[in-house]
Amino acid sequence: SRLEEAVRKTVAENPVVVYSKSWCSYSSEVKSLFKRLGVDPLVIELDELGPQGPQLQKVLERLTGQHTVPNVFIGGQHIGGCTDTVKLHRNGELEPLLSEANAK
Amino acid sequence: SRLEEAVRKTVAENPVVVYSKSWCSYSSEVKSLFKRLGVDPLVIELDELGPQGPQLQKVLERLTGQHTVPNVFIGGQHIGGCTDTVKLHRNGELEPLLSEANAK
Ligand SMILES: N[C@@H](CCC(=O)N[C@@H](CS)C(=O)NCC(=O)O)C(=O)O
Ligand SMILES: N[C@@H](CCC(=O)N[C@@H](CS)C(=O)NCC(=O)O)C(=O)O
Ligand code: FES
Repeated sequence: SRLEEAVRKTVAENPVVVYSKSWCSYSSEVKSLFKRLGVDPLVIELDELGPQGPQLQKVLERLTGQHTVPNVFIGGQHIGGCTDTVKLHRNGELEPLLSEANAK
Repeated sequence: SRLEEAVRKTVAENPVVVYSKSWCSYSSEVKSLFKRLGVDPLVIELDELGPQGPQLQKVLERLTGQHTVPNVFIGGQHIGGCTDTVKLHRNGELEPLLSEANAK
């Protein structure tokens, strides 16, 4: 669909993309982790897009199997949510992914 | 108001009360902290009460100054949110509060 194409293009063209909800603390946590690492992700607040928000969430669920926020992509690859991203960081695997994606 | 009385009564009559949202990970985190401590809180899911949910949230904001979830009470006292509860636990101050409130 048109929206699916838009998501594929967005995650392909931006090193780090976070689909988020502005009032969600898990979304805030992952956004601030990237800030601390000197990365400026493209953040899309699903609750600030009107009717397109829930539509985008359905597309993300179709593309990634994940209906929850935050939904994180690095270098076009689907990473997962907050706990997934934090776990990668703890294992020292996040920064190599960010460098590979030219995010820093 | 009637709703304000209901909240005061609920927090006075139950050792631990958590006003929560069922899909919120911070709410889940504080609920599972209490489970790990052997405490069975009274959990009120604000998103499962229809129109009363937002009304209750307004009352909680008036009574506690806090509009966010989770909103935690122990022994009738307002504790705060998830980070507040976790911080008390880390400082060894949560368990004494729970014992005092006969929550365990
Ligand atoms: N472990 C996941 C949890 C994600 C999660 O449950 N997100 C919640 C908000 S904090 C959500 O999107 N809930 C909507 C739903 O469950 O339908 C992560 O770390 O991202
Ligand atoms: N530090 C607070 C954060 C609470 C918070 O921001 N909760 C969010 C959901 S995770 C909320 O209620 N957002 C609604 C809003 O901001 O209006 C805590 O640990 O409880
Ligand atoms: S909505 Fe509470 S942590 Fe996401």
